Amino acid sequence: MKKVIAIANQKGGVGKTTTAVNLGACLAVADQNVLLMDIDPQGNATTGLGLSKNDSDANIYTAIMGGEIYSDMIRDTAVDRLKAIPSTTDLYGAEIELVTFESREQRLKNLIAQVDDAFDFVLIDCPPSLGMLTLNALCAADSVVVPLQTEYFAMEGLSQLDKTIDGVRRAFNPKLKIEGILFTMVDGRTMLSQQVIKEVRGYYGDIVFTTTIPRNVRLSEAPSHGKPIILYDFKSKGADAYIDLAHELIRNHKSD
Amino acid sequence: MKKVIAIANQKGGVGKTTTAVNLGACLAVADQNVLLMDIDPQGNATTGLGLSKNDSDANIYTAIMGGEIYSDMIRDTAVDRLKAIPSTTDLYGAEIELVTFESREQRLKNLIAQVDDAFDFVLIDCPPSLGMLTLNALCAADSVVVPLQTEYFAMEGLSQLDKTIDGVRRAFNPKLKIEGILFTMVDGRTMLSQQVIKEVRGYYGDIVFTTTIPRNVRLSEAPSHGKPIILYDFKSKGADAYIDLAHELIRNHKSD
Ligand SMILES: Nc1ncnc2c1ncn2[C@@H]1O[C@H](COP(=O)(O)OP(=O)(O)OP(=O)(O)O)[C@@H](O)[C@H]1O
Ligand SMILES: Nc1ncnc2c1ncn2[C@@H]1O[C@H](COP(=O)(O)OP(=O)(O)OP(=O)(O)O)[C@@H](O)[C@H]1O
Ligand SMILES: [Mg+2]
Ligand SMILES: [Mg+2]
Repeated sequence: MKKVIAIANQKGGVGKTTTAVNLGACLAVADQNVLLMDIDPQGNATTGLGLSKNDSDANIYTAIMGGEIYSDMIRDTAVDRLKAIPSTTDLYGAEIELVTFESREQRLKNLIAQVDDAFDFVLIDCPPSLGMLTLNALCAADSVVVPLQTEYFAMEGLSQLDKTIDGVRRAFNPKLKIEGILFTMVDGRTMLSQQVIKEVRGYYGDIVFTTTIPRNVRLSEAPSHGKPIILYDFKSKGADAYIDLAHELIRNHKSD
Repeated sequence: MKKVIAIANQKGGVGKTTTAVNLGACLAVADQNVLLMDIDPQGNATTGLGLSKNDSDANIYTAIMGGEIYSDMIRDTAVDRLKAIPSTTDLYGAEIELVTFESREQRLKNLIAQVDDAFDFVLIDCPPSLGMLTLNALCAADSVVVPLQTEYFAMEGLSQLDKTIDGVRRAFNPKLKIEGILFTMVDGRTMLSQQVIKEVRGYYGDIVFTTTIPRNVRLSEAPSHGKPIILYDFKSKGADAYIDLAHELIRNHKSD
């Protein structure tokens, strides 16, 4: 039974894509079958995996609009057991077009239901907004991984995201829960990082992942080579951290 | 005659808000009268200036929807000559609601026309998307400042933003031009930063500001004190850089 996880936070630049790509790759090397869906029109997860956007007439946009997904939309990546559905610039129009659609928030959920049950995890990389695309991801997901930069503005946005997740749980998706809050780009030397971590762990307790992701330049270099960190530099601190995260996530689901 | 400048980039976390707040404050201390409009529902520019969101029944959202702006929506800040129109969480709904509105992309422009001509600059902080709110800002603006993190994903998004600006110029706002591309959070020691700067300067030439903004932890600490950098730590490298930027912008407009 596949576990659907949205990687979401409306705050921009907090490490959503970096987490989607590298958590996906690390789960795959830990023998999990993973599908990564890139529903951000920016398509950063797509290029981060070395794939090109799918601007043909059968892509994730036409699937969301038309209600049907085709197996050739699912691409292989450089990592065994990691497949991906690339983004398309057509998605820029989806935020607006979905507004007047029938059951506009359940379209992604209906698509994922059509996808092979052999996947253990389906990860969804979301754009930096709380519009129709992120709403679709939250309605389709069993849980949400919330990447959080240890900075003031990022922390400020957390309560709004929490409210939105609550709202989606009540109105559309009763099973939705927070998989975990993940501290990203952590520079342990700064007072700010320490304060944010203390405040968020204090308020959210066990919902915060034990694993934290350090700021590591190798993580920001890897996308220009179209590779996840474990293929670009598996000895780096960034690779260690995402491998730890994958193991923590698998442990959390052992009991399922 | 007030100059309207949108601070925009759909890539998240590139320094839009940090630039809007600190460029605004530095222009004000250089004797310019500045109005900062926060149209991002996150409201980071609002809290970065020490203001609270305006969730009353007369705010920037009701003004955009209703077509009328009131002088009490304009707030004083801790910096002389810098005024601000705070954000509101009501703006989360605007992206969707504006879709079906009459002249939906010109609403912000019509509001700015109602604002006092005594302002030298009107800066608009935009959300990380290319939806209705950013479209409104691009239609209202004379020019766009494009903050650009010197990273791979940020560079990737530049061509999409360029296309969008071209599209707005052709369809809605013939005078729209790029004021400048601003390198932010620059860490000169990394190869990646150097490569991105070389590539972007090579392609965009004079459109790139001479001033670059270094990564400086004081810039990320200042918002938690509700102050622009010149009030939080005017001796910091971050303050120097934004003062330089303000002077470069004023020089560019001297000939107007
Ligand atoms: N741990 C890290 N160390 C160093 N750089 C990082 C780290 N995580 C992410 N980055 C870099 O920071 C930038 C922002 O990360 P990323 O694009 O993954 O965030 P995002 O939340 O997906 O952004 P958006 O809101 O635009 O979708 C990218 O350039 C990325 O390469
Ligand atoms: N030059 C800098 N040095 C260090 N930190 C910075 C710098 N500029 C911005 N920051 C920090 O980086 C984070 C992202 O910046 P900011 O929020 O201004 O970007 P943004 O483009 O407005 O984000 P969004 O897309 O969410 O609106 C913030 O936490 C900010 O404090
Ligand atoms: Mg992303
Ligand atoms: Mg911002």
